[in-house]
Amino acid sequence: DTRVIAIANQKGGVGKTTTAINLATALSELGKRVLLIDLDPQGNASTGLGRELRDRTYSSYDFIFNRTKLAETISETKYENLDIVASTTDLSSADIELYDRERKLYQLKDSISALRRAELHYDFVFIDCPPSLNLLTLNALVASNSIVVPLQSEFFALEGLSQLMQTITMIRKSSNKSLRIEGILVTMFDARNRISRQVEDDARSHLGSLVFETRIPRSVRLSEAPSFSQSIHDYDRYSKGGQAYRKLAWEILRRYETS
Amino acid sequence: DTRVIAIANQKGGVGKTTTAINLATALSELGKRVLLIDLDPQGNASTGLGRELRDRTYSSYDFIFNRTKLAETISETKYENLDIVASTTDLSSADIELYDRERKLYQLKDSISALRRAELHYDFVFIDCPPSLNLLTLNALVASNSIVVPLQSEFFALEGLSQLMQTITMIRKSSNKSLRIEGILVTMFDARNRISRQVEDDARSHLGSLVFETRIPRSVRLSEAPSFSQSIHDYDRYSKGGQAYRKLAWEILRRYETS
Ligand SMILES: Nc1ncnc2c1ncn2[C@@H]1O[C@H](COP(=O)(O)OP(=O)(O)OP(=O)(O)O)[C@@H](O)[C@H]1O
Ligand SMILES: Nc1ncnc2c1ncn2[C@@H]1O[C@H](COP(=O)(O)OP(=O)(O)OP(=O)(O)O)[C@@H](O)[C@H]1O
Ligand SMILES: [Mg+2]
Ligand SMILES: [Mg+2]
Repeated sequence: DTRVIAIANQKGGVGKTTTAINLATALSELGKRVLLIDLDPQGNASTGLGRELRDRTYSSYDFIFNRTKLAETISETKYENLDIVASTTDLSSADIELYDRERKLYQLKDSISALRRAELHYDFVFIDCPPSLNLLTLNALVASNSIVVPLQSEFFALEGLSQLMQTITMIRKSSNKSLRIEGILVTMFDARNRISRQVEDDARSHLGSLVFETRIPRSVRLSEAPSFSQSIHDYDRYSKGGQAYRKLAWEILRRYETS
Repeated sequence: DTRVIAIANQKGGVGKTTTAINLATALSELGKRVLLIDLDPQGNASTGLGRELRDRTYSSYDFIFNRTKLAETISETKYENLDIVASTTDLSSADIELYDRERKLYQLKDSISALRRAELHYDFVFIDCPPSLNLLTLNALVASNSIVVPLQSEFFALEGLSQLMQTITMIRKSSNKSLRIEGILVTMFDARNRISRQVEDDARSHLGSLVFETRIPRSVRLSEAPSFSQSIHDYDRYSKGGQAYRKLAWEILRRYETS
């Protein structure tokens, strides 16, 4: 069965897109069929996976609003087993357009459900969310089985976490009973930095097993890889960042393989 | 006369809040009366300047929607000459509430204009924007004389710049003829990092004098200061980050002192 996982946190620059790209590619390498939906009008995930702006004839805007056949909005990437629904700036008007719709929280869910009917089968669907608790992100939470929350190991990052948790609880009560937290992922961790260690300690003591064992170190190689349209596994496979994202993929896969 | 300056970029985590806090405090030290409006529901600028959540009886939500006397929404900070309009998560519903209003783009501008009538005089008003081109940020662009655009020296950061520039042009044509770019500020610059140097070179060659001379180095001290509710000038005055933000304050002040 398809697992739909949102990668979301309204705090900006915490590693949502970096996690989406490198987790999706790690799972695709393990033979899982993966679809990445870029729900951010900035289109960083699309660019990071090599989708040139001029090739994005159809986008996640068309995917949500059913403006064409679903299959037309999906393109292959250079990675076998990984497809993408790229985004364009058309998506910036999605919030306002969703606002007046009857099923404004369910548009994305309906499109993802239609994948199955269209014989487009994936083991995992990842949704890279924009840095905001807007209708697009709420659509992602309603459409997902679970959510991965990247938590940057910096002071400001902890501040928004409680608002996000409240939003998840609200969505679980109102529109998606089965939404659960896949995990909180400590990112840009720097062992030399006191705040970094403090954020991880705080997270583990308050949130316990919700926090992934795997943490992602701060590593320049991770920020270089997208400029070559490569995943970290392609760009610098045995770097600390590459090893961490593959470890994360196993940590998630173990949960599903055993269940 | 009051200069209103928005600090905006829809890319997340690029240093908007860090710039808002440290530029506002640098100018207040030079004797300028400064008001910082926190327009981000995460409230990072409010926290970074020591406004405890429980003390935020009124907020920027009340400021925009005139739910109380303006003076009630403004509080002092520990820094002489610097006041703040703090934010709470109430602000996350502002977008939807603005959507149905007649003057949906002018709410903030109207409130800022009302400051003058209420004899609340400031030399500078800074607006810390959320990481999104939503109605809150558009309100800030309509209300401002100019905009400071923090540009993180990382690969993904250049991608959203053209969309932001288009939005500024649109606002200038439709709702705020005098909106100008105060400057593009290179942030988190690391001379050892190839991408960092490349982003700065690209910005200076394409955008020329729109890019501030001053650039902000990557410095851990900048990310530590807010955890002590201090500006960098208070926390570690002679650090690279502290010196850079005071240099930026002078670079901006020189433009106004001579004109
Ligand atoms: N572990 C890491 N080490 C070093 N740099 C990183 C790491 N993870 C991400 N980065 C870099 O930090 C910046 C922010 O990361 P990213 O764009 O993935 O965050 P985001 O949460 O998707 O941002 P936004 O909120 O704008 O969508 C990028 O330039 C990215 O390359
Ligand atoms: N020059 C710098 N050197 C090192 N760290 C920095 C620097 N500027 C900002 N930071 C840190 O980087 C993170 C992101 O910065 P900040 O929160 O100011 O960005 P932002 O654009 O306001 O984010 P958001 O998009 O969520 O509003 C914070 O943890 C901050 O402390
Ligand atoms: Mg992103
Ligand atoms: Mg901010």
